[in-house]
Amino acid sequence: MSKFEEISPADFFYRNRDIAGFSNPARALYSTIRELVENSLDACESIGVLPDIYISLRHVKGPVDGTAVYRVKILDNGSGIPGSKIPLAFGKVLYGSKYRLKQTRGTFGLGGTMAILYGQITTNKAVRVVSSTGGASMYEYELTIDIRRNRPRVIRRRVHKNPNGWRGTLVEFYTEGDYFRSSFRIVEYLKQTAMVNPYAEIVFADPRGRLYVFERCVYEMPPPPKETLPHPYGVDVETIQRLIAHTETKTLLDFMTKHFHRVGKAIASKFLEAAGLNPKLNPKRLGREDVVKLVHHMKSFKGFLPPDASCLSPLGEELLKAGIEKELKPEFVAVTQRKPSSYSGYPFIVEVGIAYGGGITKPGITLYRFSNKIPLLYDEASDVSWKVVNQMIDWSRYKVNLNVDPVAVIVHICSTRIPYKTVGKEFIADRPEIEREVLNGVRTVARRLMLHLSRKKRIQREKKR
Amino acid sequence: MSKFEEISPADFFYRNRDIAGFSNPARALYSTIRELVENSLDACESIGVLPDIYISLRHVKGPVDGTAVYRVKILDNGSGIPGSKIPLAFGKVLYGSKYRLKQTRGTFGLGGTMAILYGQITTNKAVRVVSSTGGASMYEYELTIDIRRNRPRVIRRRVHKNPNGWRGTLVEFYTEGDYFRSSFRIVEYLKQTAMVNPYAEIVFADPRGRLYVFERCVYEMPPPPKETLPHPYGVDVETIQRLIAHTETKTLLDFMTKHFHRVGKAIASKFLEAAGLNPKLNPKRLGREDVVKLVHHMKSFKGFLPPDASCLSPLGEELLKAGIEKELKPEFVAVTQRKPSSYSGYPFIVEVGIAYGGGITKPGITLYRFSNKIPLLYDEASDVSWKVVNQMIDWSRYKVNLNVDPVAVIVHICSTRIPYKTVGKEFIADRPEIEREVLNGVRTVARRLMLHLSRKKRIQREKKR
Ligand SMILES: Nc1ncnc2c1ncn2[C@@H]1O[C@H](COP(=O)(O)OP(=O)(O)OP(=O)(O)O)[C@@H](O)[C@H]1O
Ligand SMILES: Nc1ncnc2c1ncn2[C@@H]1O[C@H](COP(=O)(O)OP(=O)(O)OP(=O)(O)O)[C@@H](O)[C@H]1O
Ligand SMILES: [Mg+2]
Ligand SMILES: [Mg+2]
Repeated sequence: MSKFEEISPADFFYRNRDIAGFSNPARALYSTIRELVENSLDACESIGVLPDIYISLRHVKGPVDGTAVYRVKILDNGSGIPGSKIPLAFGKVLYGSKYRLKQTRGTFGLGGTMAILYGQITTNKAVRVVSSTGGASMYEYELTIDIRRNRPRVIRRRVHKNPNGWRGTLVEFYTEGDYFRSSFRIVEYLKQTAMVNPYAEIVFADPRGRLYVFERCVYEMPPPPKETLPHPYGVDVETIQRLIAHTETKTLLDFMTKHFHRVGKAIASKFLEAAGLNPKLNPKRLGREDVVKLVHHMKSFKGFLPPDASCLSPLGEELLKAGIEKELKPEFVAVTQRKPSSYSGYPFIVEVGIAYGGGITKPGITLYRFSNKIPLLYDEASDVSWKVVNQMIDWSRYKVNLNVDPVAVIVHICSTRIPYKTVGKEFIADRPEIEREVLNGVRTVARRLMLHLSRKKRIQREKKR
Repeated sequence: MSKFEEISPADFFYRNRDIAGFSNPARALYSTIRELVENSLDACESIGVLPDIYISLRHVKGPVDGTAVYRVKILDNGSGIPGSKIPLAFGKVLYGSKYRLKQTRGTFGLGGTMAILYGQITTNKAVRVVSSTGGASMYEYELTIDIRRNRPRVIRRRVHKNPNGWRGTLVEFYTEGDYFRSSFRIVEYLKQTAMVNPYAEIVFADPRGRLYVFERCVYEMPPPPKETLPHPYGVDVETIQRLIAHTETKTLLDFMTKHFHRVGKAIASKFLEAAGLNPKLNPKRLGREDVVKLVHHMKSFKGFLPPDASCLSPLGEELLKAGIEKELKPEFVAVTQRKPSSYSGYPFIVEVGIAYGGGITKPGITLYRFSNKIPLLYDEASDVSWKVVNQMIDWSRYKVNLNVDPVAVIVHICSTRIPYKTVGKEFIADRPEIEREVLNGVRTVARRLMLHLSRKKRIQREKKR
């Protein structure tokens, strides 16, 4: 007879940790660093503070060229975490503060917890967290994760005075890793992070005693991303039913204007008329079939305004150009920021850069991918940008010889929801709207590279005379 | 101030349903059919019964060449589900009977539930399930999923008499789909399923009134897969602690022999001596550091026997050859079953086939991928078999001209754990051990194709004289 079981989300991601990016000690070390850095950057941006992030990775025991035990430590000056929430933030999977409709690096509520989980199952040691939101107290916890029940086990809790009003978070734990095999990608990740977060200062003390310092070259935070309301094009029966369950509105007209993005009274009235629904009806009295009818009409009504991307926080052409110049030192750079667009009701902005020559030496196209200011370093062949750059662009039309010319293409996509195809945030799905924007962005900058290359050729020919 | 929330696993996979393969109506229809068929095949194999599976997909309303409402119905003669478990099996994510260490198609405990969830959020209708395990009663349920709480809502429950002792499961629900865009892949999925499950009879009544019948051509079930004990090479701190928590053994020696695969008293004694652990020690008294020490030594001790693959249920060379001949009708076929191997303590067997000409007309290599007898039709460029076939084999050395010669390569991997990289089971990670076995398997059959091609050339030259 079949034996039925239920497993917790922590158990699910423990058993399937490769799906979350923790497949082996080398990859796990990379994922650990990235998850922690992304949490720190989100925390600083949430309070509009220039990020100061210090990461220390120290070899503890085992071979330096193989699987060994490392101590991971990260300190930031971000928002901090309220004392009562610290155990849940790090000891529970599917728990977090980023389930809102807002541009953040975090999205799943499990990254930081997975890093700690992996450390626990390989070293059997607890994690130590110290955090303060700047108030009178600083909270220190030592905890482990009860994987089967998906909840923290607090081993020790201390409350310290916080006389200097320090605000931020310190996370420290031990984990099995393989720095020999992952150092290149870890350093590359930090370099590329510095490239698209030029206002952040990141210091990395590596196990070999080397100190990597990525200084900020911008001294002002960009306007922060804002939380936004759902757009009519993104709804389904479940979203509508949740809104109805909690709404305080008493009419369908108020329901539409209060809960949806850019829906005013005029548009709402036109819409309800087109949908054949009574604007005075109490939303809580919508029948089963009418909810489906409402969803269908919301998706197909042409009169809604497109999502407004003012809630997003793109890099901007100036910063993108500066970041590329600083990191890649090319002979030529061109950047473009596409007009805002949307997919399934989610606004997004694509920014594309192209760079040629100088510090870029490898012939052909080297692709740099970013989503919500996170560098994506794995599985590029499955990514929408790869598909565009390698299958949809005929580079010879832009006078680029792939066997000779060293070109870098940089694509950044920011959105209230990035359509990652994996829990490890490795690559982005080829949604038609996103594909189109990336394609047009690459064409725009490729044209400018073409002009540069023809001008360069012309100058060289004139020199020969 | 950040607002912290916890979400249920159903809510997580609802919000991130593209990660589970439910990204749009066309893809969702494909995923729906595959998840249901895989559940039915697992159910029949679990009781050693020749599978009879009937699938009906009927267009209900909406455009026939776009997004529309479909009624999905699937009936099988499998194990059935105990009455009290039916609501949980279909109304709860991370719940199922396939969390054991055994070769099954299902592995995550969420596929069937996701299909129903997608149907619910697009049509707002309940699912109807009728099932019996062959006893005196047949259970009929109508239920919906409470996504926020990850639990079923039973709308109606009926118990019927079962005078004929029927055993099996019927699932019926409505969902939004796009058959126009997914019909090709759905039919291809069923064809390829028939190819590697030649003992199954599958009937598919499609929305266009067409009946696809895949008759069985084998009348005996293969030996069923068996549940196995974990292997020492696959452990970590968490596995050991769970075993210790539940063990009834009183000594480390008994602990090793009782809980691990192919560990007898002699090997266990040698191991404990090498690990510097007292064989008489009560496992429940192992200290924190000693658990880590035990894990390290279990992973590195060279004296353990490799995992025994007798628990697996591969296709076998005869059936694989017959399946390829029946479906592809080629001029030439060669197949090979590799010796069992293992990765991280999980046993696996790779079976490779190559086919040329005849019904295969497209020049170059067409890759067919299977894992635990499931056809994989998406994201081939990210799969380990694709990497082997396209990056690691020089086909010209085997006298294959990729611009002219029509070749199909068929790879089947079966294991107690398939290292899928995604929740949607789209492609397999390039674990070194698996990569090596696929590479050697392809080389073996490529050599035989080479002999066939040279013989064919020789015959053609002689004819010309
Ligand atoms: N350094 C930090 N400073 C402030 N808050 C933090 C920090 N690290 C984690 N948190 C809090 O803990 C929560 C859980 O973090 P976790 O990384 O597990 O998930 P997430 O960041 O929400 O999503 P993702 O899985 O996509 O990373 C976060 O939402 C955040 O509220
Ligand atoms: N047709 C069926 N016959 C018998 N049992 C079934 C059937 N369909 C589903 N079940 C039961 O319901 C459980 C949950 O199914 P579900 O598809 O959600 O998960 P799974 O098959 O265990 O894993 P996966 O997510 O990988 O498919 C199964 O484990 C099985 O016990
Ligand atoms: Mg995070
Ligand atoms: Mg299943």
